[in-house]
Amino acid sequence: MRIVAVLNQKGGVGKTTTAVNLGAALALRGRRVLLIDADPQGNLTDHLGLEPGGTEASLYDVLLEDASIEAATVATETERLFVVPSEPDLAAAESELANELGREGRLSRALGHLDAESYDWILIDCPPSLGLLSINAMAAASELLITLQSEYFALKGLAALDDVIAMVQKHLNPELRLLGILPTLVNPVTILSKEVIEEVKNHYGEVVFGTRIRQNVSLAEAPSRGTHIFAYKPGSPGASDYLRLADEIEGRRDTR
Amino acid sequence: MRIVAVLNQKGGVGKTTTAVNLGAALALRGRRVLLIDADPQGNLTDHLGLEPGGTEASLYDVLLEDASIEAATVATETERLFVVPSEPDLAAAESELANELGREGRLSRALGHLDAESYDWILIDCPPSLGLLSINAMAAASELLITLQSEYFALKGLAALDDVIAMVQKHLNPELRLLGILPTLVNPVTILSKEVIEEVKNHYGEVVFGTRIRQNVSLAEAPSRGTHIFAYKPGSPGASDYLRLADEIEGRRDTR
Ligand SMILES: Nc1ncnc2c1ncn2[C@@H]1O[C@H](COP(=O)(O)OP(=O)(O)OP(=O)(O)O)[C@@H](O)[C@H]1O
Ligand SMILES: Nc1ncnc2c1ncn2[C@@H]1O[C@H](COP(=O)(O)OP(=O)(O)OP(=O)(O)O)[C@@H](O)[C@H]1O
Ligand SMILES: [Mg+2]
Ligand SMILES: [Mg+2]
Repeated sequence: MRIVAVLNQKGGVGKTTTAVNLGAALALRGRRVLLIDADPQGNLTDHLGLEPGGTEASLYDVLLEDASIEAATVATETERLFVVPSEPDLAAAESELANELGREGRLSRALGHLDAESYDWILIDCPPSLGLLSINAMAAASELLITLQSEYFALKGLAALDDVIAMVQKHLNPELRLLGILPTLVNPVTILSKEVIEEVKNHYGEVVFGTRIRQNVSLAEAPSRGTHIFAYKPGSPGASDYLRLADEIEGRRDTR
Repeated sequence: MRIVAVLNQKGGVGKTTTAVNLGAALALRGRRVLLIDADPQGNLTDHLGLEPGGTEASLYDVLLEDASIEAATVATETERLFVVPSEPDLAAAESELANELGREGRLSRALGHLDAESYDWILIDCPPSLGLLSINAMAAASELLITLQSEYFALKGLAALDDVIAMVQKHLNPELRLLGILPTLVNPVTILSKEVIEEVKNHYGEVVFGTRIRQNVSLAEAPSRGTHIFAYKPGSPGASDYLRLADEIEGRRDTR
């Protein structure tokens, strides 16, 4: 069971779009996939057309009241694709967790109770911050997938993220590894994006995926249909990019 | 002195790009402008090529240790354009403020000590969240400028933001008004963006600006030069869109 936190504290860099569509691609390949919406803004939950409140327990209950992951899990219309939705109460989780014992390990503990056979992949969609929800995701994960929009702010953001990853590895989760850095929202024609990807490769080398997720309006339209790209426009460049990513990821254990 | 919070809890929707370039456009028109970087990720500070630590006090000191805005202010290379930079210590502000008295009014109080003649405009760049830093900005502001990327998640986000604005007006700042909703990252050819803007206008009517900030790679490149669009590519569509916005805004008091 591989647990991947989809992470970048910068906003709007394709974390949710990646969690949903990579998750769906893996499910379509026959894997059992659980998506956890750890963002109080609930975009992943919306993207898949789910209403909050459809489960016995919420992720808030899992983190703060010892509810089980199973009680917070709902099926989607796609075989083998399941979700722990975000509910409005999750907004309170960060501040309430601040004073709790073992506040960074709540998600890790809950996932530890899952049967190892229950899922092949767990993808955790993180909010655009390095607060307690993202920290919980990093402490619970075996691997990190960093989505990167190749524009100027990305580079500074990666440096800050690196420091936090090192701290998490030191104090909370020595097993945590980087699965890879995924260039998203790639506009092949701009020089800026070439330069940024070049810079990232110089700095981080082999961890950058070969797959590029290109800018494709179908990926932005799919959530308005309450589903992933494969149920909306399976022939689109967005669909083929995420299939290619699933391929590349299943070929890759972790990189460092 | 008009104080505007540039706001949207959704990530990557042009808040920072707008604060910087609208601020610069107003300064170029002869106004004295203060930009406050209220985001611990410090993108606005970076965008203008400023190093953290260049001031006597930080925004953290203003919020938590009673430092003055003046002590935290630095000039830029652009006449009449000033900045209160974000520093790494700001990351601790949200959690530390949580237990302080009058925690939502710290910025308002600090701005209240400023001479009304010191600036014509104060623009506050907010993080992608509705936490204490954004709340402080909303409590301190006379007006809100909501940047909106016209894609699916925008609509749900606006509804959530509306609720928070109503709460702030009720409990913290009855004077707070909406200056307007600004469509950003507009790709004129996509149906999706037309539909979303249509939906927003149906819902919010006259508050949507006539100005559209179009997708223009020059706006994404400018931060790599440590400056605003007018010092980088004054002939670009991005420059003309922000000049047009400054025009429209100076013609508009507040809308409701
Ligand atoms: N490859 C792509 N092509 C076109 N649009 C995309 C692509 N990837 C994401 N988008 C759109 O860009 C916007 C931002 O993407 P998304 O919400 O996935 O980013 P995020 O990192 O999860 O944002 P946040 O930090 O707010 O959680 C969304 O409107 C999404 O539909
Ligand atoms: N009109 C535009 N055309 C092209 N690129 C743009 C435009 N506006 C913003 N960008 C780029 O898009 C990215 C997101 O913009 P920006 O950082 O201003 O959004 P934000 O809302 O401040 O994000 P965050 O929520 O992370 O603070 C940046 O890389 C920026 O340079
Ligand atoms: Mg997201
Ligand atoms: Mg910003």
